[in-house]
Amino acid sequence: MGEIVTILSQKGGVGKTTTAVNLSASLALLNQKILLIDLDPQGHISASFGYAKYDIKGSIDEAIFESKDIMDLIHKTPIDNFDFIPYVNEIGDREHDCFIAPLNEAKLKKILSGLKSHYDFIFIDNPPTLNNITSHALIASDSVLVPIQCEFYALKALGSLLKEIKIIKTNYNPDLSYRGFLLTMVDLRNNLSKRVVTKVRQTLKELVYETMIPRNIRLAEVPYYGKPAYYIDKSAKGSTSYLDLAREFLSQNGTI
Amino acid sequence: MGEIVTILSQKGGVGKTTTAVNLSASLALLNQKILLIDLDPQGHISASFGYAKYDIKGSIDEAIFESKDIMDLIHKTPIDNFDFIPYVNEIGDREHDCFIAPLNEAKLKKILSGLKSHYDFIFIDNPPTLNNITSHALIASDSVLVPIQCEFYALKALGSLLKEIKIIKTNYNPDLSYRGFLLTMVDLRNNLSKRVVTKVRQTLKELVYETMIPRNIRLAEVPYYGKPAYYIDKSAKGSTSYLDLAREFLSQNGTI
Ligand SMILES: Nc1ncnc2c1ncn2[C@@H]1O[C@H](COP(=O)(O)OP(=O)(O)OP(=O)(O)O)[C@@H](O)[C@H]1O
Ligand SMILES: Nc1ncnc2c1ncn2[C@@H]1O[C@H](COP(=O)(O)OP(=O)(O)OP(=O)(O)O)[C@@H](O)[C@H]1O
Ligand SMILES: [Mg+2]
Ligand SMILES: [Mg+2]
Repeated sequence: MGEIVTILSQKGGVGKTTTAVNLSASLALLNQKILLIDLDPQGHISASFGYAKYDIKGSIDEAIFESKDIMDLIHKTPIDNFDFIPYVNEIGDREHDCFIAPLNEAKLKKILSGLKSHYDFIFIDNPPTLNNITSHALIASDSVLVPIQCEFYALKALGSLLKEIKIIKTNYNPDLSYRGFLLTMVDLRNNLSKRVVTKVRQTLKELVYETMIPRNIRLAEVPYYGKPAYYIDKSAKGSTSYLDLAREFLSQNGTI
Repeated sequence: MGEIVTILSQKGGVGKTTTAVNLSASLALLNQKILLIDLDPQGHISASFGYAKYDIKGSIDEAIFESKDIMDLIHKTPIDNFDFIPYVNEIGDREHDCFIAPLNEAKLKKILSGLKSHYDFIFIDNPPTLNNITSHALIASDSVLVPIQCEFYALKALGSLLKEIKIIKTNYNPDLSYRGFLLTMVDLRNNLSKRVVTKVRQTLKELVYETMIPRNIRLAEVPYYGKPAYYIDKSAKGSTSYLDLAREFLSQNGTI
């Protein structure tokens, strides 16, 4: 039965989208059936496959705000076992963007429930914020994966995020668990990065993935070439590290 | 008379906060009286000076949501000519965070108007989003400074941002102008960065600052040492580039 994993951090630019795209692609390579949902109006999941916003019809906000059938919004990527639902409509009405529904209605959870039997894993990429949309994502999810960029502002952002997750778990989704914390843009040649790695491992212990994602140009080239790093250069450190992560991710729940 | 400049990009991690802190510090060095307002609930302006959220009393949201006198919320930094107003209260009530007031009330503009006579420049650091808060920031501002990280996702984000600024200018703030576009985390050793620089200069021409901010470890160390890069190592490329930017910024309006 499909597990819904939300990728979340209110700190911007920490590698949420890069992780969503490259982890999904790696799991698809390991024969897992993957659906990736873009909940960020920036629409960078579709940009990762080279689509411009106006190229695509069918966007997640149509299921949320216009009650369209979510099955009609699923698009295939060029990769086997890997489907996605984009966010392509412009940001539109300010207030509409901030408020999906009261949290106790669990609207997104209801919309996504019919998808679980079709996929092994459903990932949700989130915008860099903590608001009504991301609260609904947490309520709809079985687990949460938190990318932590190896920099100090990202480290400082951790406290508010953990507090927010606890509030949602306590009041709305008691089954919500941590999938894990992923260290991203790691550069062990510099002290700053080393300090962050040490601090995170000391504080979050076994919740932190062994696998760390190094800073690697191939990962930054994903939106330029319109494909996950593995399909740009399968031997690049960026590609192999997400493949390692996928194996570690699967071994977590004994799938492998 | 103080000019209000809002630093904005809905793309996360492009260097909004780093620019807000280091440009403000550089302008203060050039004898400009600067106020920096943190409109991002992450509160990374205070983190840049080594303050923890609970260390400080008085936060911008108290002027917005509880009608506190804005003059009482001003804090001094250790640097002459450089004051700031932090955002230190926790994110709190979901809906409150998304909605300051109807845009035609120009609530933030009214709150900030009394400050203009006390400062040469007032900068606003924004969260990585386009919502009611950032719309009010645009309505309250004389000009907007847009950091563009030299990466492809950041480039793709530009279209929506320009559209949003145009909507606010047309409907709410006809005097809003572009202060300029700033290329950040530039690394001319890699092709990706070069392509972005070329593309941005071709599209936005003279609106793009000559000065480019290189990727430089001292800038990432600001929240670790709790001071702008110039005060960590004044000869570092990160420090000198923001000082160059400050001079170019002042020469724009003939101040120098
Ligand atoms: N390991 C890495 N090595 C090099 N570049 C990376 C790496 N991970 C991400 N990037 C680049 O860093 C930038 C930020 O990453 P990304 O956009 O995935 O973060 P995000 O958290 O999704 O951002 P946002 O908060 O805007 O949604 C992007 O330009 C991306 O290409
Ligand atoms: N020129 C630079 N060289 C090296 N590191 C940089 C540079 N500019 C910013 N950084 C680092 O990159 C990260 C992102 O920068 P910053 O937090 O200033 O961006 P932001 O746009 O304010 O992010 P957010 O969207 O979360 O508000 C930070 O860890 C910062 O220290
Ligand atoms: Mg993203
Ligand atoms: Mg910031």
